[in-house]
Amino acid sequence: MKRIAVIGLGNFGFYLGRELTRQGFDVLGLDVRKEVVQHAKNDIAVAVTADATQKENLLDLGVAEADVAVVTIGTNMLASILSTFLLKEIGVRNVYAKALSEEHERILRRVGADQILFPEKDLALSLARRLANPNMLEYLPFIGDHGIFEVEAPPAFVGKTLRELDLINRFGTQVLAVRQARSDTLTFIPKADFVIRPADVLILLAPNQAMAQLNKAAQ
Amino acid sequence: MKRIAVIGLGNFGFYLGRELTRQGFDVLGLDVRKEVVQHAKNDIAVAVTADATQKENLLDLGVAEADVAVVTIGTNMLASILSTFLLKEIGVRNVYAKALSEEHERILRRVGADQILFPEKDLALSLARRLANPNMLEYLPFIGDHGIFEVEAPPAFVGKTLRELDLINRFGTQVLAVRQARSDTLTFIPKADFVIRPADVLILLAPNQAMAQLNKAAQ
Ligand SMILES: Nc1ncnc2c1ncn2[C@@H]1O[C@H](COP(=O)(O)OP(=O)(O)OP(=O)(O)O)[C@@H](O)[C@H]1O
Ligand SMILES: Nc1ncnc2c1ncn2[C@@H]1O[C@H](COP(=O)(O)OP(=O)(O)OP(=O)(O)O)[C@@H](O)[C@H]1O
Repeated sequence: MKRIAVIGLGNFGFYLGRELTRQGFDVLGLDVRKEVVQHAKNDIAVAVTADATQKENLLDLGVAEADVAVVTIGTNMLASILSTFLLKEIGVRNVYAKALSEEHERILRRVGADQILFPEKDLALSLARRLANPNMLEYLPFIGDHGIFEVEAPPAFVGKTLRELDLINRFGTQVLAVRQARSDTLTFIPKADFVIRPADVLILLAPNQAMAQLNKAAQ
Repeated sequence: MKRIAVIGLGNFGFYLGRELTRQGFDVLGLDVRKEVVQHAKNDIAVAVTADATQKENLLDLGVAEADVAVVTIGTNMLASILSTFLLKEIGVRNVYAKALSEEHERILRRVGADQILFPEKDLALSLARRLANPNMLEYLPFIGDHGIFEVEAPPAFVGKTLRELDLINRFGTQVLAVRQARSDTLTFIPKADFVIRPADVLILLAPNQAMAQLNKAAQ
């Protein structure tokens, strides 16, 4: 089970920590403000009052063992940069950091952030698309039971046609598109006689549990 | 062409106004700070320095004629509430407003906001899902050419089977799921003999231009 450190429990950190806790992750939340930590204790697996720009604090709390750390500190740009830098220094493999501006984003990448999060920019682009395409879905309505997945074609599938693989009947899975590595093309709604090639990436509509079954069958 | 008023040109307002301008909308951006407006002038159709909590300003600038207004004012909760209230008062049909907290969200709805935007909460939930399902796609890779659309079944389709409608060959469109109004069920990957009922909502993977063709053919 993944250990996730959430640095800063403002809106973004709180909702993230709460949802990850609900999904069963081993979540450690840190915030320098005691009242914020108190408020988070009901919803986040472990919530601790600590200054995330102090290296000893991070080491004492075992943050170096986290699989992922997410720096959600907002208004204090220096704290955000320092914390990100220290998390990489103590060896956290995947550090996500929230940016307040494009300049902040560039600095965060420079100090080692693996992924940048920019809530305002993301929602702005998503809203603009929705206003331009009122009946286009941004988020999939397939939450819970089904999802759209991207998986590299397992070796056992290579050289077979979609008709032979019969994914619809065997796994209740529909192939929406195939991204072909060699030509970097995306083929939508491939036909039954489509042959899978090595390194093809399948974009599937499938029930969540089909992904586990598919992985087994592909071995 | 849609007229969109963007109130506040901080990160969220700026990226929204810029993307809408790129998509060809008639965008009016307002901000009380002159330097912010200056910075936005290159990217937003029209950007004006004005206090959006003053009703005369909104009326003088023709905001009442906007199809959609988006209040992106952040840290000043009172300004956000006042502006939202006034926009509904002058008759803007669709007012979206950014919330800073769940309490703020409730107040905004009470003063008439039609839709609430909560960038931090949205991205937190989306990131949590991505961490739980590393190969699940949150955003569709179908941007540009194809998209996933939700459309109410046109009357001409009712009573016909998917085989008869032959959407794949006629419009290059795949029916991913059907939401049946009467039973409020969502049927994934419907079979060829699935019969369309009145008020069924079709969830389609289709090229963007197929939507226009579909609308024509359905008349
Ligand atoms: N050095 C630090 N160590 C730990 N937490 C910190 C530190 N500095 C700031 N924080 C916390 O980070 C949290 C989020 O930061 P802040 O509120 O500045 O950003 P924000 O952009 O308003 O956040 P949000 O939009 O997520 O509410 C705050 O609760 C704050 O107490
Ligand atoms: N009464 C007002 N009329 C017009 N603009 C306003 C008014 N009050 C605030 N604004 C503007 O709204 C913009 C966004 O607000 P603010 O910066 O407080 O929020 P924010 O949450 O930091 O925004 P973002 O995250 O989008 O950068 C600012 O540029 C500010 O000048």
